[in-house]
Amino acid sequence: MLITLVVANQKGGVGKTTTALNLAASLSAASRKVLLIDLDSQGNSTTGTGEEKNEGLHSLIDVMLNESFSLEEVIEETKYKFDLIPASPDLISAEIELSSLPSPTSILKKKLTDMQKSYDYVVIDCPPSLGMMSVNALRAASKVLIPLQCEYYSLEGLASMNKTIKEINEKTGENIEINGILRTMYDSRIRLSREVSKELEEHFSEQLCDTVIPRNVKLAEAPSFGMPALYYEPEAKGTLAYLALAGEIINKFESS
Amino acid sequence: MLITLVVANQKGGVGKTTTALNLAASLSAASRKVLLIDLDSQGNSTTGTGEEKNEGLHSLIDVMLNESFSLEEVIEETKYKFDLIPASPDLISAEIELSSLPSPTSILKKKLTDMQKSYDYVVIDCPPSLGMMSVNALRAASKVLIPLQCEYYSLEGLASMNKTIKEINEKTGENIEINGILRTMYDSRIRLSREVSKELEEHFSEQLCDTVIPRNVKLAEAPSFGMPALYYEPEAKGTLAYLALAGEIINKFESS
Ligand SMILES: Nc1ncnc2c1ncn2[C@@H]1O[C@H](COP(=O)(O)OP(=O)(O)OP(=O)(O)O)[C@@H](O)[C@H]1O
Ligand SMILES: Nc1ncnc2c1ncn2[C@@H]1O[C@H](COP(=O)(O)OP(=O)(O)OP(=O)(O)O)[C@@H](O)[C@H]1O
Ligand SMILES: [Mg+2]
Ligand SMILES: [Mg+2]
Repeated sequence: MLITLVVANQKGGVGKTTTALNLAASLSAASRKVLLIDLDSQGNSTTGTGEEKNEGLHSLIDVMLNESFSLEEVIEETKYKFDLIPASPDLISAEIELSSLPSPTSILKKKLTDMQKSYDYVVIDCPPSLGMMSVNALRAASKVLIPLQCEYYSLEGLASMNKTIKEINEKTGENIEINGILRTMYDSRIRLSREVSKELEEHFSEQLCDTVIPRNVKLAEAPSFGMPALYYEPEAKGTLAYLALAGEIINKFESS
Repeated sequence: MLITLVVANQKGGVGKTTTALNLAASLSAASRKVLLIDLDSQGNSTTGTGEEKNEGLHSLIDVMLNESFSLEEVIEETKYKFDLIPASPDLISAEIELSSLPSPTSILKKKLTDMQKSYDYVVIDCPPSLGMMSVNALRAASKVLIPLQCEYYSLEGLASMNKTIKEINEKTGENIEINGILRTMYDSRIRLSREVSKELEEHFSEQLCDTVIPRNVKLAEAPSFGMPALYYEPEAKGTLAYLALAGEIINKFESS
């Protein structure tokens, strides 16, 4: 059974890419077949995996714009056990390109349903916005994971994610929900971190992941070598936290 | 002479809002007349100043869509010596709304030129994207300031900012340039921070600001009280760094 796990948050720099990439690596280390999709024109998930941005013949946007193209055309293998659909420069203008099509925000969902290649997980890294690509991802999601720093602006961002998801559900009649809220870059020595974390436990206890990702510089160093942390520093605190998160996701999302 | 200082970076969470807000407060503390404009639908500069998002009759987008409206209609006073054009919920759909107008990316520049009220500085906080609002801001800029964390993905983001600015210049015949690169959340104890900072000194020494903003939790606490750091914790390391940055900007940008 395919689980499409969307990692999203309009707030920038909260650890979306670090989560998507290291979760893809950890889930594939647990013998799951995983496809990572980079929907951000910055292409951080792509370079964090050691790959180049797609400058080739067809990109994901071409596949979304053409009925006859399928996702298999843009899937690449990586050096690590998971596959990747890399970012491409045309993602910047996706908003304008897709808006002229009929029901532009449900295209990704349709393409994923039509995909022949079989995976256990599709993990989608979103840009820091609530534009066309992020809404496409949210509508294609079977589970939504929101990484967030334990800081004030991030907490504010959570309220607006909730509002946006409600609006999409009203417009489309679907029932997208936030399945996991993940605390990232957590530092228990900082009072602000502890206070915001406590507030999350009070108001969002059901959705809050048990796993907390600590601030750990190895997670920030690994991308400069083009590798997930599991292959850069397997014993680091941050690496082990993402393995624990993969375990939590397998337990919570595979049985429901 | 009005200086329009645009704080931009497609990379998320690098300190754009923290820089725009604290620079507005520091420049107005140095007796400059300052207007802060929040172009990000998240509205962090707006709430960081203790204001509400604009749910009123007219918003900045209304002013940009209507020839007859002027910026004065959406300028608000704040509790601190600078004025503010707050974010509004319709910023999310700015891309689609503006794209049907003739030369949609030069509207903000025109509205700023027509503005009657006189300021020394207009400081613009951009969203983490290179969409319609950010390009509007870049084309309206007299000076462009790029905050960036000393980490790998941020360094990558700098290369793509440079590329995008070159593309805008080719299309419009203008000469937008990066006037300042500001190191934020700098921690000299972390090797990655030191290495990235050294790389910036080697490749971007001309544009690199002398002022470096240290990681300082007071800068992250202040927004939860709706106040710039100068009014929350005037002696904090982060607050003093933004005062020093205001001094550096006054010296470098007012004389040229
Ligand atoms: N747990 C962590 N400990 C230390 N550094 C981290 C951690 N998680 C992420 N980082 C670093 O923090 C920065 C922001 O993380 P990342 O780029 O993953 O966030 P993002 O939400 O994907 O950003 P964007 O909004 O730009 O897409 C990166 O430089 C990353 O290497
Ligand atoms: N020098 C600093 N020291 C400690 N924390 C900081 C510093 N600068 C910013 N922060 C905190 O880091 C987070 C990211 O900063 P900020 O929101 O200003 O970045 P941004 O680039 O505006 O993000 P976005 O891309 O979402 O607009 C915020 O929670 C902020 O309070
Ligand atoms: Mg990212
Ligand atoms: Mg911001």
